[in-house]
Amino acid sequence: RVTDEDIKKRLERVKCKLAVMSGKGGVGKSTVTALLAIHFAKKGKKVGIFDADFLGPSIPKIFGVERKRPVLREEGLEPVYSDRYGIKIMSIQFFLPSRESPVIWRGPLIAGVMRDFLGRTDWGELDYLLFDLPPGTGDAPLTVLQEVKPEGVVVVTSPQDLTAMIVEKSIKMAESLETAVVGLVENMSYYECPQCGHREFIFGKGKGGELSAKYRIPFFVEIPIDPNLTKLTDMGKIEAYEVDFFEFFPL
Amino acid sequence: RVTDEDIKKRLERVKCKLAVMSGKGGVGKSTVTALLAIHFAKKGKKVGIFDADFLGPSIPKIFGVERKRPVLREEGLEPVYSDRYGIKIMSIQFFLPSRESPVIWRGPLIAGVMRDFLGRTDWGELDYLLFDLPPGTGDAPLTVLQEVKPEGVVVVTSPQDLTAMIVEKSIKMAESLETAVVGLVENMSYYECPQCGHREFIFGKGKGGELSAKYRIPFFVEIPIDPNLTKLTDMGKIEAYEVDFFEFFPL
Ligand SMILES: Nc1ncnc2c1ncn2[C@@H]1O[C@H](COP(=O)(O)OP(=O)(O)O)[C@@H](O)[C@H]1O
Ligand SMILES: Nc1ncnc2c1ncn2[C@@H]1O[C@H](COP(=O)(O)OP(=O)(O)O)[C@@H](O)[C@H]1O
Ligand SMILES: [Zn+2]
Repeated sequence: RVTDEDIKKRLERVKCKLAVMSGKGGVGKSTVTALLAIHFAKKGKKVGIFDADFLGPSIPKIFGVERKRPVLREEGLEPVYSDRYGIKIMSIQFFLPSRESPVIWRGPLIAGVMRDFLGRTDWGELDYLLFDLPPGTGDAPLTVLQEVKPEGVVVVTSPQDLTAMIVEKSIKMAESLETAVVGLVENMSYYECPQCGHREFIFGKGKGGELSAKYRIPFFVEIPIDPNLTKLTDMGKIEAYEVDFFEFFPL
Repeated sequence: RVTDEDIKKRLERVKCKLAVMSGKGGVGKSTVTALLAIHFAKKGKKVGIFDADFLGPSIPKIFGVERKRPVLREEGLEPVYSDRYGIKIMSIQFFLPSRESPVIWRGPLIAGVMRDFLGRTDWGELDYLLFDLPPGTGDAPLTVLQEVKPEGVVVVTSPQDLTAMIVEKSIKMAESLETAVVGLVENMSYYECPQCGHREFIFGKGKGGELSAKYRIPFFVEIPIDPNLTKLTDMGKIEAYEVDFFEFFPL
């Protein structure tokens, strides 16, 4: 029922679509997606986030807007706005009856729901629309990428599972969809002692630097484990986090 | 083909079976299983580990024995021995052709493979046989528990997802199988700065202490994030890790 034409119309006034993927769950992909959105918002850009992580939708919770609801207007589904920066947010979480979704997401079902959201959400005019993908490099994120066709992909890993394999697989996926990996984020890479400033690569120094150089990924950053970040995301107040790790993001 | 009688015979000379489960993957369940086995081995006990985590079999890798192979003798499959403490190890990893297993494990398949291993592995005489379960509290670990019927269950969580829900669910699962949760391990709970000794609950203070008291779980421990532990497990040299977090384990 939702046609390619519907989707094309909805995304016509979105200047740049970026997808955020990960090697596996729990590496901080949703948190990084939020931080990247805030980076753009701080520069005065119009930003939206589509929470396509159907298995574990957490964008609304991170921004503290899980109690809000998208409004169905004549022009389509109006996204929810974040409190501080007015980032437009759409997530299946707004439509799930409870926190625990018993749905088992398979490829065709994901594709159908993606098209529904893409065809009905009225984003208006945006400089950036970020897509928080399902975790991993398997069918689910691939299905979302095929529907979205982003201008670029950002890969989030932890130092432990930042292996050449994940980066190569992400690059292959991106190339198969005629897009590119534009950024590599090594999350929870080190810890800085608040008392004496000592930095430790808690899970060992990751290979992100080498790999981004080898594959000519234009942007690479190591994000430390920061208890403040954990606390703010848990409280749904990520917009209060001051550090901008994406200061030199090229897009 | 493997009968309940076969399994009963194999486990007759195993004094105590303990299963190790987790709230979700990546919290360090396999690492904790290995540390508990080493705790018993250091006390001169005979110990075995059955790596029932079919999705992500990592016990052989943690002990650095993934290149060894179980020997099929007349008496049955002889487990592989760890280098330092002679802990007996059995894992499906020894039989997988490569590191990436494309198999999608469903309940009946897991049960069948479990019975095969349980009915054919010659453990000999053991004081403790530990079972590293598939992660989570869903069908896969439940299926393994039903085949094993352990004397006790140890639950591993991280401070972030140590919720009453996971503990309650684990207790229900244990009770449904007429066993009990004998230990709660909150892993990667805090970090101690090697330079100044400052301790920080990186992901926030967990609720493990409250929950183990509330549900009368006999053993509770918070294990810090220790880069030495990460390094040794990555190198397959966990037996070189000196700290024993299970010093006061009651069994
Ligand atoms: N750099 C970081 N420092 C501290 N905590 C972090 C960091 N990145 C993520 N977290 C925490 O880790 C948890 C998992 O992050 P999340 O973004 O939900 O992961 P994913 O989307 O990959 O499953 C969250 O509770 C979040 O607060
Ligand atoms: N207390 C700890 N300190 C540092 N690293 C840890 C700790 N516990 C586990 N790890 C590391 O975390 C990773 C995941 O642990 P693992 O035992 O494989 O988790 P699971 O079995 O729950 O998936 C491993 O690389 C391991 O070395
Ligand atoms: Zn310090």
